[in-house]
Amino acid sequence: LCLAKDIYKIYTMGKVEVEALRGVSLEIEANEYISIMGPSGSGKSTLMHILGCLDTPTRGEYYFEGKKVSDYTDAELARIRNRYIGFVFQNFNLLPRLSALENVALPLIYAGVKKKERLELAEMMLKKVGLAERMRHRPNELSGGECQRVAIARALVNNPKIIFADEPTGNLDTKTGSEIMEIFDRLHSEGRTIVLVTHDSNIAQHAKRVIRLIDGKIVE
Amino acid sequence: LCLAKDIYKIYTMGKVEVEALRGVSLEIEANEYISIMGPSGSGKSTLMHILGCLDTPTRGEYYFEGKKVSDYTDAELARIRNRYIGFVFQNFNLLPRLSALENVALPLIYAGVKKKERLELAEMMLKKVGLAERMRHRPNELSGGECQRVAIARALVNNPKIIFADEPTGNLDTKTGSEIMEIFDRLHSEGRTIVLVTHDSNIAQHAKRVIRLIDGKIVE
Ligand SMILES: Nc1ncnc2c1ncn2[C@@H]1O[C@H](COP(=O)(O)OP(=O)(O)OP(=O)(O)O)[C@@H](O)[C@H]1O
Ligand SMILES: Nc1ncnc2c1ncn2[C@@H]1O[C@H](COP(=O)(O)OP(=O)(O)OP(=O)(O)O)[C@@H](O)[C@H]1O
Ligand SMILES: [Mg+2]
Ligand SMILES: [Mg+2]
Repeated sequence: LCLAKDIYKIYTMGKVEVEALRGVSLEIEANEYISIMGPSGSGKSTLMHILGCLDTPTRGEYYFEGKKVSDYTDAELARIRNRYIGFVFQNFNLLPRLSALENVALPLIYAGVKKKERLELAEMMLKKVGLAERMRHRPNELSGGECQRVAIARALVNNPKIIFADEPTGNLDTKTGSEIMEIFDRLHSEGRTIVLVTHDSNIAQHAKRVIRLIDGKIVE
Repeated sequence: LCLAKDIYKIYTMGKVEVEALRGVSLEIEANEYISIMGPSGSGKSTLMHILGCLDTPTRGEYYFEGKKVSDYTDAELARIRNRYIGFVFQNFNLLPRLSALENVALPLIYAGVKKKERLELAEMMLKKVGLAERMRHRPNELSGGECQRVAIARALVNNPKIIFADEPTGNLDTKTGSEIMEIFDRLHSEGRTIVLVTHDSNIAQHAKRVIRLIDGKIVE
């Protein structure tokens, strides 16, 4: 499903080069359940963005569903991201002027879903993450963990086949966090592919495989 | 040091009232080390903002250093926040157009510190949190955990007597998280007052007292 070959991501700041990823190769099969761990700054979010077709490597190749991602047009990539990929951002990336409901419904607009059905699906997803009572709130009227759950609901609403979640429980208490993990576990048992970045070893244990990053490289 | 008497925080959204805090009373003495825990949405950040003189209650009274906070002028409050209080926000609140160094130096401008010394103090604080190599980066050029550490450094740079930290290790791996907790522990042993919100019981154990919030109320 995902094939990364010797991926480099290098940021250039004036004369300085920051190598966020330094030769990362990995393969993710359909229906895998993977956890990515590593120190702060080791390149996890950078890797997730490349795997989720949100960013391109500086060197190396990334293949999604057998095709080189750099060969897709922008329109094709946007469609792939919308239809097949659910991405939960570490900093949520919610639109501040939209309510929780409208934020969650957003991917369904692109997918061509009619308004009534969009709002029904969004409402259902918000109920799943325990936010039935907060649907009309905008992000600045929500707690940190509520924003995190809106981001999760938005990533799942289009029924994606692969879910990338960057620290999905970082702002959640243990009980709410395990309710979210139940959702991911069930999605996995239904055939989807799950890739989680986490700092929490309890969360990582839900996965079947752990990938460790240190200083931009995968370590065994 | 901090005295909250029957604090209510009620948000009005059209016809709906959201009671974020429903009669919270608590006392914090100088040099205490307190952890606040509770489910997502239970009112922790709301309470922290009131304790840190960043927000006012809808009902009830809050006293800081023996004086009713609602009696201070805006200028007096700004000075108190700048001189005595260090606040680490759950969502960091960094200025996007400033570098990490400039973000950390910001409270020192208000305190009247000269430029050369500001940058030296800011640099020293960034080194303490392990970000010596990232001082020139702006927030969008930093990882989640790096942003979190910039927010921590900024809260500490003015040598505050009380530190409010809202989920200070949520985006940090275990090792980096314990390095940050060592900083808080040492500040406490030097006489400062520490109030931490955390979802992590390992982190909460550094404190000497745990306050639990559920649905806007303190529970025993
Ligand atoms: N736009 C950028 N320009 C320069 N450096 C960057 C940029 N984005 C990220 N970096 C650097 O790349 C490194 C990897 O960043 P990344 O966000 O992938 O880390 P991470 O493993 O997700 O960390 P965390 O656990 O703290 O979220 C970091 O050291 C960061 O400072
Ligand atoms: N401006 C606002 N308008 C309406 N409701 C709000 C507003 N700000 C916060 N709330 C609500 O108040 C409640 C308490 O919010 P708060 O941020 O204090 O929770 P918290 O305990 O910090 O949660 P978390 O652990 O998720 O960060 C939440 O349910 C939230 O939806
Ligand atoms: Mg990250
Ligand atoms: Mg909070």
